Amino acid sequence: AIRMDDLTKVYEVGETEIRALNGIDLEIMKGQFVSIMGPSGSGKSTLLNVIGCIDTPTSGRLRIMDQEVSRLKDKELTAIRLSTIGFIFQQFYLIPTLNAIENVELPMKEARIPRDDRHRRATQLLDMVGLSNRISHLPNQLSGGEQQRVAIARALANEPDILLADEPTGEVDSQTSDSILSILEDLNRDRGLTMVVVSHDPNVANRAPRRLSMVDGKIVSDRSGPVV
Amino acid sequence: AIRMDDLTKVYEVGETEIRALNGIDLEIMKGQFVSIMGPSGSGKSTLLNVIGCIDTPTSGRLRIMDQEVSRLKDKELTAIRLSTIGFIFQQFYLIPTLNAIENVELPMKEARIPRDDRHRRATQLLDMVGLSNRISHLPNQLSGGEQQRVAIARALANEPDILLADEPTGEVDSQTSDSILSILEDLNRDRGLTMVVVSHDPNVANRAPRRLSMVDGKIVSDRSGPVV
Ligand SMILES: Nc1ncnc2c1ncn2[C@@H]1O[C@H](COP(=O)(O)OP(=O)(O)OP(=O)(O)O)[C@@H](O)[C@H]1O
Ligand SMILES: Nc1ncnc2c1ncn2[C@@H]1O[C@H](COP(=O)(O)OP(=O)(O)OP(=O)(O)O)[C@@H](O)[C@H]1O
Ligand SMILES: [Mg+2]
Ligand SMILES: [Mg+2]
Repeated sequence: AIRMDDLTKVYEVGETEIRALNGIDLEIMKGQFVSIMGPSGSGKSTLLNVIGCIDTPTSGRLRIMDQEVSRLKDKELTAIRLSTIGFIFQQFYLIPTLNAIENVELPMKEARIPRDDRHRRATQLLDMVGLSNRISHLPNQLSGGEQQRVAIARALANEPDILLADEPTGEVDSQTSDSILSILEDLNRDRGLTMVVVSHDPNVANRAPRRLSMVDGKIVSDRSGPVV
Repeated sequence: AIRMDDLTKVYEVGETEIRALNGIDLEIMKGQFVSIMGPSGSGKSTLLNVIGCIDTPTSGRLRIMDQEVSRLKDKELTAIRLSTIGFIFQQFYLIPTLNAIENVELPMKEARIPRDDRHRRATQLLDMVGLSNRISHLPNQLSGGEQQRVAIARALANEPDILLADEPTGEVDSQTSDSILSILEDLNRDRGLTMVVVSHDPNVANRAPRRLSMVDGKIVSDRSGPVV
């Protein structure tokens, strides 16, 4: 599903150059559930942003669903992002002027899903993440963990093939974190959703059958094996 | 240092009323280090926002440093916030147009600290949180955990008497989380800094000598005792 060859991302700030990704080789097969751990600043979000076609690499190759992404036009990239990839951002990025259900419906609106279907699915997704009694709240009327859960529901709106989750449980208590993970595990097992989850929390990262570690823009370990 | 009597905070959203704080009685003595845990939506951020004089209670009394806060004028509240209380927000709220060191200097500028002293102290604080090589980065040029560390340095800028920290380690790896906590513990022990730390992470919350739990806007447990 995802293939990176010698992928590098360099940021320039004033005179300094920061190699956020430093020659990444990575293949993730369809239906795999991969976690990524690593110190703050090691390049995890940058890796997800490049896979999610939100940030462009400085050099190297990236293929998503067998398509070479760097050759795609903007319109095709947008089509991939809308129909294929669900993204849960580290800082949520909910639209502040839309309430919870409107935020979840927005990607479905962009994908031209009819209104009644959109509303029904958004209600279902918000119920699944435990927010059925907060659907008309604006983001600034929600707690940190509640905003995060709206962001999770939104990422699943268009039934993506690939889900990229950047610290999906950073703001919630361990019980809610458990139930979010169970939802993602069920989708991975029942729907074959390919998942890449960044997490500082070993309880989350260790539930993935394949576990990567990053340091200074490189993948330093790649362990597959039974969930601990 | 902090005293709450029957404190309540009600939010109204459309027709529904949400009792985010439901009759809180709480006394925190000067120099205490208190942690607060609780499920997502239980009222932890609301409690900190009220203590931090950022949000006003619906009813009940709040005294900060022996002053009844509800009777203070805006100007006096601002003076307390600037000189007495340091706040680390759950979503950081760094000024996007200021770089890391400018964000840390800002509260000192408001408190009329001379430029050289400001710059020296801000550099020291950013070094303390491990960001000496990111001081000229804007917030959108920093990782999630790096932004959080800038927010911690900023909260300590005016050497507050009270530090309110809302999920201060949510976005960083466990090693960085440990070093942040050690910094806060040293300030508590050496400077007598009164600390209230909200955290979902038991590794953080259990390091406090006094540990509160909240559910549905109420304090349901209050345990003092040796750190586990
Ligand atoms: N837009 C940018 N401009 C300049 N530097 C950047 C930019 N975005 C990230 N960086 C730098 O690149 C490095 C990697 O950032 P990234 O956000 O990928 O780290 P991360 O592993 O997600 O960290 P965290 O765990 O703190 O979220 C960081 O050191 C950061 O300072
Ligand atoms: N401005 C607001 N308007 C309406 N409701 C609000 C507002 N702020 C918070 N709430 C509601 O009040 C309740 C308590 O929110 P609060 O942010 O204090 O929870 P929390 O314990 O910090 O949660 P988390 O662990 O998810 O950060 C939540 O259910 C939330 O929906
Ligand atoms: Mg990150
Ligand atoms: Mg909160």
